[in-house]
Amino acid sequence: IIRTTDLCKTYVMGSEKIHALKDLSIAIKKNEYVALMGPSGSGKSTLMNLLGCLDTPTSGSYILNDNLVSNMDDAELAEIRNSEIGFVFQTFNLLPRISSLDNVALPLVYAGWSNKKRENRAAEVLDLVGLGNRMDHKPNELSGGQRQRVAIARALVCNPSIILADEPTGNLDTKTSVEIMHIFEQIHNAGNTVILVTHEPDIADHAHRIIRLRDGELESDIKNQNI
Amino acid sequence: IIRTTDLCKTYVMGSEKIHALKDLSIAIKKNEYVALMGPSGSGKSTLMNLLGCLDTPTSGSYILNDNLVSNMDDAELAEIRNSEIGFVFQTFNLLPRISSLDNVALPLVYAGWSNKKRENRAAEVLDLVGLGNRMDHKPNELSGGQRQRVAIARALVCNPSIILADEPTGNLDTKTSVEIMHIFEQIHNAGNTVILVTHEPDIADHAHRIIRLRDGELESDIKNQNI
Ligand SMILES: Nc1ncnc2c1ncn2[C@@H]1O[C@H](COP(=O)(O)OP(=O)(O)OP(=O)(O)O)[C@@H](O)[C@H]1O
Ligand SMILES: Nc1ncnc2c1ncn2[C@@H]1O[C@H](COP(=O)(O)OP(=O)(O)OP(=O)(O)O)[C@@H](O)[C@H]1O
Ligand SMILES: [Mg+2]
Ligand SMILES: [Mg+2]
Repeated sequence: IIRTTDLCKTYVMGSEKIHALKDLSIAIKKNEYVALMGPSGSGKSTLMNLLGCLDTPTSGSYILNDNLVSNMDDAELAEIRNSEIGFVFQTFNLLPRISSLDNVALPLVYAGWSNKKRENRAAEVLDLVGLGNRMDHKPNELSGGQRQRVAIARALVCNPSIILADEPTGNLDTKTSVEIMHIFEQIHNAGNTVILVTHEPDIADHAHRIIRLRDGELESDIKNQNI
Repeated sequence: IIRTTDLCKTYVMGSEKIHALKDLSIAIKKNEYVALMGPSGSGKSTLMNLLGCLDTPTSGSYILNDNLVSNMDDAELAEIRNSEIGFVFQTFNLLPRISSLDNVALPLVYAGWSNKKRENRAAEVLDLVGLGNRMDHKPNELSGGQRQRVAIARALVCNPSIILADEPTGNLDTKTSVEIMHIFEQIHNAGNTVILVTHEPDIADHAHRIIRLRDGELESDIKNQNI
């Protein structure tokens, strides 16, 4: 359902060009569970932003569910993002002036849900990630790991068929990480597609396939032997 | 050089009281290397903010180098922060509109260094953390792990005698983490004091002592048997 062909992303800074992604071609089927790894600065978040329809490539093509995404306009990209993809950002990107409940409910506003239904569903996912007693806290009234879990809850609230999670356990202790990985497991078992960026081998080990980047290029793409 | 006695931090939200730290008493000597661990929300960042003179406790005392910090005013706290402590924030806290070089040089502005000397020193520490080729990038032109390293560089730029690092490797791949831990090792060997929050056992294993929190209280405080 995801196919990139010679995908490139280049940032231009004055006279300098940074080739964040270079001719990347990968294909991911429905219901796969993929871990994306690689050194700091190797292009993982850049790739995730392209896959998540948050950005467009400099060149190359990206086909998502038979739609040529790479040449869509902002409105079309937003439509796909809200209906099909749940994105957990590496830097959370929560709205600072509203509560965690309202942050998590935000995608449901775009989806046109009623007030009561939004509150119930947002409370349900916050409870799922262990933040039932933190719903009225604003982001700056939460710990780092709690903010990360609000970002995860927000990505799950619309029950998307594709989850893109960028370092979802980077700020979580072992026990809480296990709980979050269990949630991703359930999402995967329900038939959905999970792609997560991680630098921790223990977390990557939950995935069935591990894609490694280096300097914006594909370094390796192998099945997880332990599964 | 660090002694807290019955340290408490309580947040009041409407009718709810959150006891982030409850009667915490710990003592840390000069040149110790301590790892602070515990579940998400257990009070680690709250404690680090108090130790780093970024906040004052609700009750209890905090003595830093024979100074009773817990009842100092903002000006006195700022003085101590800038001269003695290097703080790596869990959420980086970089200024978004200036380059990484200027972000790292900022503490030297407060310290009264000349323009040329600031640039040289800031470039030196950015090079040390592997960002020599990213000095003119603003934070949003950097990867997550690169921003984390800018935050680390900024904490080191004044050569402080106490380093407080809150999850310094949360966004770093294994190889880059090893490089950062090597830097902390050198700082420790030079006679300084290092306190780092981490949820990764491999990172905590570099420390000589491991303090664990749970629900705002001290759960355990043990020597690292592997050292
Ligand atoms: N400004 C605030 N107002 C209300 N509650 C707060 C505030 N800041 C923190 N808290 C609460 O205090 C508790 C401790 O927070 P703290 O940030 O110290 O946790 P932590 O151990 O650093 O967690 P993590 O590992 O997730 O970063 C959390 O339960 C959090 O919700
Ligand atoms: N807006 C931008 N302008 C210029 N360069 C950028 C920009 N955004 C990212 N980069 C550069 O592109 C490269 C890839 O960045 P990316 O965020 O994809 O890395 P990453 O693999 O996610 O790293 P990390 O593991 O540290 O999060 C980095 O070297 C970064 O400096
Ligand atoms: Mg990244
Ligand atoms: Mg914290």
